[in-house]
Amino acid sequence: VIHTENISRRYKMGSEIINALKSVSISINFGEYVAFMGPSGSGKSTLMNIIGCLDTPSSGSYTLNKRDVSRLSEDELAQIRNKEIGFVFQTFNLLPRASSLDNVALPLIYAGYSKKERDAKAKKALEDVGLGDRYHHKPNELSGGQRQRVAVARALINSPSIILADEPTGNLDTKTSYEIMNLFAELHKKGNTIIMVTHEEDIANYAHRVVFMRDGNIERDDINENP
Amino acid sequence: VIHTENISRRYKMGSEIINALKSVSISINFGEYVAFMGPSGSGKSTLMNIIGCLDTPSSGSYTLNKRDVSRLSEDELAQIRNKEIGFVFQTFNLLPRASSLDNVALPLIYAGYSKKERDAKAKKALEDVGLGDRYHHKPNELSGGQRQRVAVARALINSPSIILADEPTGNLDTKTSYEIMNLFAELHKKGNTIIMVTHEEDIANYAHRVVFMRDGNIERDDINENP
Ligand SMILES: Nc1ncnc2c1ncn2[C@@H]1O[C@H](COP(=O)(O)OP(=O)(O)OP(=O)(O)O)[C@@H](O)[C@H]1O
Ligand SMILES: Nc1ncnc2c1ncn2[C@@H]1O[C@H](COP(=O)(O)OP(=O)(O)OP(=O)(O)O)[C@@H](O)[C@H]1O
Ligand SMILES: [Mg+2]
Ligand SMILES: [Mg+2]
Repeated sequence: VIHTENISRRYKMGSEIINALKSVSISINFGEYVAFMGPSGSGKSTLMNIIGCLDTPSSGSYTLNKRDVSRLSEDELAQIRNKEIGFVFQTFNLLPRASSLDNVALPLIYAGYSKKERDAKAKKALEDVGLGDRYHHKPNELSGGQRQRVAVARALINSPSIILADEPTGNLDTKTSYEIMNLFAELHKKGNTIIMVTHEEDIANYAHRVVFMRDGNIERDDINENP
Repeated sequence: VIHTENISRRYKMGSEIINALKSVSISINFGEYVAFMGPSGSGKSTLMNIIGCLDTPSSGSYTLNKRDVSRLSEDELAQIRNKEIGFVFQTFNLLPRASSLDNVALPLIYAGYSKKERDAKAKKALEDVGLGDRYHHKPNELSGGQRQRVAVARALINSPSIILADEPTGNLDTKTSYEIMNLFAELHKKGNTIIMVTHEEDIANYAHRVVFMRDGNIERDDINENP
């Protein structure tokens, strides 16, 4: 479903050029569960943003569901981002003045649900991540790990077929991390595609395939025999 | 040097009261290296903020260096925060429009250094965390782990005697985490006090003492025989 060929992403900084991605070619099929690992700064989030249609490569091609993403209009891209992809950002990106309930319900507005339906679905999503008693709280009234879980709940609320999770357990204790991993495992069983960045091997081991990045390139692509 | 007695911290939310800390009594001596662990929402960051003089308890007492913190003026507290304590925040709290160099140099302005001295010290601090080639970058031009390292460099720049680090390696790969842990180990050898929150056991094992929190209380306080 996801196919990139020789993707690069450059940033110009004054007279310097930063090659965040150099030449990344990867194919991910429907229903796969892939973990990306690699050193800080190796390009993982940059690749996730391109796959999630939030950023455009400087060169190379990206095909999603057989469509050349560079040929899609802004509307078509927005449609994909809202309906087909759920994104857990490394820095959460929650609305600071909205409650967890409203933050989680946000993607449902695009999906056309009524306020009553949105609130019911959002409450359920927050219960699924153990935050049923925190839905009035705004982000600054939550712990770091609670904000992370609100970001996870928001990414999953539209039941997207592709979940992109950038460090989904970076601020969570072991037990809470396993609860999130069980959520992902359930979604994977239903046939969804899961792509996750993590620096923790225990978390990467839930995936069926682990891709290692280094310096803007893919260094290794391994099958996990015992997820 | 740090002594809290029956510290509580309550938040009023409408008709509900959240007991972020219930009754926390702890003593930490000069030169100790303590790790705090515990479930998401158990009160770790709340306790760190009180210890770091960024927040006041709802009840109970906090003595720092034999001084009753509740008796200190705003100026005296600001002095302590700038000179004696270095804080790595769970959410980094960098100035979004400043470069990493200026972010790291910020605490030095209070210390009275000239611009030339501040820039030299800040460059060295960034090199120590592997970001010598990133000092022009603003936070949104850095990866998650790079921002985390800028936050670490900023906390250490004034050579504070007490380092409070809330999840300092949450976004870092193994190798980079060890580099940060080596930095902390060096500071500890020089006699500084290190208090760190982490959810990773490998990281907690660098400390000499591990305190477990649960539901706003201290559950366990163990000595680590083999740091
Ligand atoms: N401003 C606030 N208003 C209401 N409740 C709050 C506020 N800030 C924190 N809390 C609550 O206090 C509790 C403790 O929060 P704290 O940030 O100390 O947890 P933590 O142990 O650091 O968690 P994590 O590991 O997820 O970072 C949480 O349940 C949180 O929802
Ligand atoms: N807007 C930008 N301008 C310049 N350089 C950038 C920009 N955004 C990212 N970079 C650089 O691109 C590289 C890759 O960044 P990226 O965020 O993809 O890394 P990462 O693998 O996710 O790292 P981490 O594990 O620390 O989150 C980094 O070296 C970073 O400094
Ligand atoms: Mg990243
Ligand atoms: Mg916290």
